[in-house]
Amino acid sequence: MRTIAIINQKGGVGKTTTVANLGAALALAGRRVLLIDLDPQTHLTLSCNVEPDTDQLSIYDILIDEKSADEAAVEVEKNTWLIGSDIDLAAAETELANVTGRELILRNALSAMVGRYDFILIDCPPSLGLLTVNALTAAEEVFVPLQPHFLALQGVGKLFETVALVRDRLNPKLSVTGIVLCLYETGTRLAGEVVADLRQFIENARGTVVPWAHARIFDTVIRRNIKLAECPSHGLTIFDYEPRSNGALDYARLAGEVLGKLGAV
Amino acid sequence: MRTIAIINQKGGVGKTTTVANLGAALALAGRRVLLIDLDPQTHLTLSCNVEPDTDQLSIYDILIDEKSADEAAVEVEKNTWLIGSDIDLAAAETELANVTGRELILRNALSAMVGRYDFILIDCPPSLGLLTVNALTAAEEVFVPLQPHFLALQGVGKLFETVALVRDRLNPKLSVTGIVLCLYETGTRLAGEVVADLRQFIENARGTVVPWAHARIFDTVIRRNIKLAECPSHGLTIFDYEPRSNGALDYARLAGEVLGKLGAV
Ligand SMILES: Nc1ncnc2c1ncn2[C@@H]1O[C@H](COP(=O)(O)OP(=O)(O)OP(=O)(O)O)[C@@H](O)[C@H]1O
Ligand SMILES: Nc1ncnc2c1ncn2[C@@H]1O[C@H](COP(=O)(O)OP(=O)(O)OP(=O)(O)O)[C@@H](O)[C@H]1O
Ligand SMILES: [Mg+2]
Ligand SMILES: [Mg+2]
Repeated sequence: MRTIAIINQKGGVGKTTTVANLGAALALAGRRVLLIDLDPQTHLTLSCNVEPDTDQLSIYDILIDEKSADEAAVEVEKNTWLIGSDIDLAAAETELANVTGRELILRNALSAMVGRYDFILIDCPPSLGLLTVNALTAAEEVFVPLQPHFLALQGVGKLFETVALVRDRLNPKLSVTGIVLCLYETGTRLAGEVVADLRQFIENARGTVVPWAHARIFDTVIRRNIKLAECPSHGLTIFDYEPRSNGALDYARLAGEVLGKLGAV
Repeated sequence: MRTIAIINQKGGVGKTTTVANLGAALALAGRRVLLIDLDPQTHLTLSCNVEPDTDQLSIYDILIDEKSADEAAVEVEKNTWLIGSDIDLAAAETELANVTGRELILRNALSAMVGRYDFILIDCPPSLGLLTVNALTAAEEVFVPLQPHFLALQGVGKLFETVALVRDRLNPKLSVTGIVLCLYETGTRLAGEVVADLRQFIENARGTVVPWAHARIFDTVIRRNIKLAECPSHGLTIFDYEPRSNGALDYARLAGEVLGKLGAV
């Protein structure tokens, strides 16, 4: 089982879109996938066509009332389950501020899941606070969706520092697998410059012991494609909404890379 | 003096880009403008070509050590001053958790500024936490940058609820002036659908006492324009970087609308 935290404190870079559609592509490839929505905005939950803030157990109930993750998981597609979010999650950081072992609650809740899924993908809010730290403590891998813009590049150092802190103090297995270039606009000079900077930053870490020493930029880039912004409003994945779009092609190709079968699109 | 909080908990919708470039357009129109960076990402500070985390006083020093806002403000362009951010600001929410009157610190710090500026624009992080609440308590107006996408539309209700809460408990003068459509892609069906939904939501509030009863969608839309994403990497406003681009035209037009001289581009 691979547990992957999808994080970036920069807002609007494609975190939720990546969890929803990479998850769908992995499920189509026959893997059993659990999606977890750790963002109080509940966007992943909405993208899966699930109504937040109902009686269905949510990630809030798991973190605050230690309810069972098994009971909270609902099947949303073939091979895909979701633990949804709840608007109350916004208060979780304050409610858990003085709870002992507050960073470990998600990891403990998921420990019962071992073997039930092939992949667990965790969508995080645009911050490096307690919810994201819970995801980093529960995961072994980190994927960083990144829009190739100047402002988006600025936070990568701080993001990696947070990953290093969690690895050193809470989760020795944690490492950064890769950076997914999202909202990619082919042909702009800016994207080329940002990617070159990023590649340099990663190359400099080779041979060191930092958690991103083996990180790479995924070969597959996710191109800007309006169909990816339309599909959540229909509660559909890109594969159900526009299977022949660039969005579907790119996420299928990314799944192939994640599965290690680069030619597996 | 008009104090405007630029907020949206949805990430990557154009908050920082709007504060930087609307601020610049107002300054070019001869207004004295103070920009405040309340986001620990320090993106507005970087966009103004100011290095964060130096000895220069920042918003962190004002909120945590009650340093003077006057001393923290630095002139970055003609008619434009900045109170920059600092990476330590990420810890401010926790550090202030048990401080009495923690929501009022920014308002008190700015009260000495009355009359010194014509506009104060406050850039906020992608959340509705304590930093954003400080901005809402200090401001009289709210501008909501919004990308016309389905996911970005979902949070508007929660955002307005937070504004209503702050108005009722902390700041009776607060109201929502308007929504700025950013990253607008002309010709996509999605933008049209989202705008129609939004217009309906606002129309329903007419004649009520909610803080958005008089809100409107600004006529000026900010079109997607790669130059707006390039200029922060040069530490320039759009007017210094590409004065004839759509980005410059749109923000100049928006400033005209904000100044009430709709034809003033
Ligand atoms: N490749 C793409 N092409 C076009 N639109 C996209 C693409 N990826 C994401 N989007 C749209 O861009 C917006 C931002 O994406 P998304 O919400 O997935 O980012 P996020 O990082 O999860 O944001 P947040 O920080 O608010 O959680 C959304 O409206 C989404 O529909
Ligand atoms: N009209 C536009 N056209 C093209 N790119 C834009 C436009 N407005 C903003 N951008 C770019 O899109 C990205 C998101 O914008 P910005 O950082 O201003 O949003 P934000 O709401 O402040 O994000 P955050 O939630 O992370 O604070 C940035 O890389 C910015 O340079
Ligand atoms: Mg998201
Ligand atoms: Mg910003």
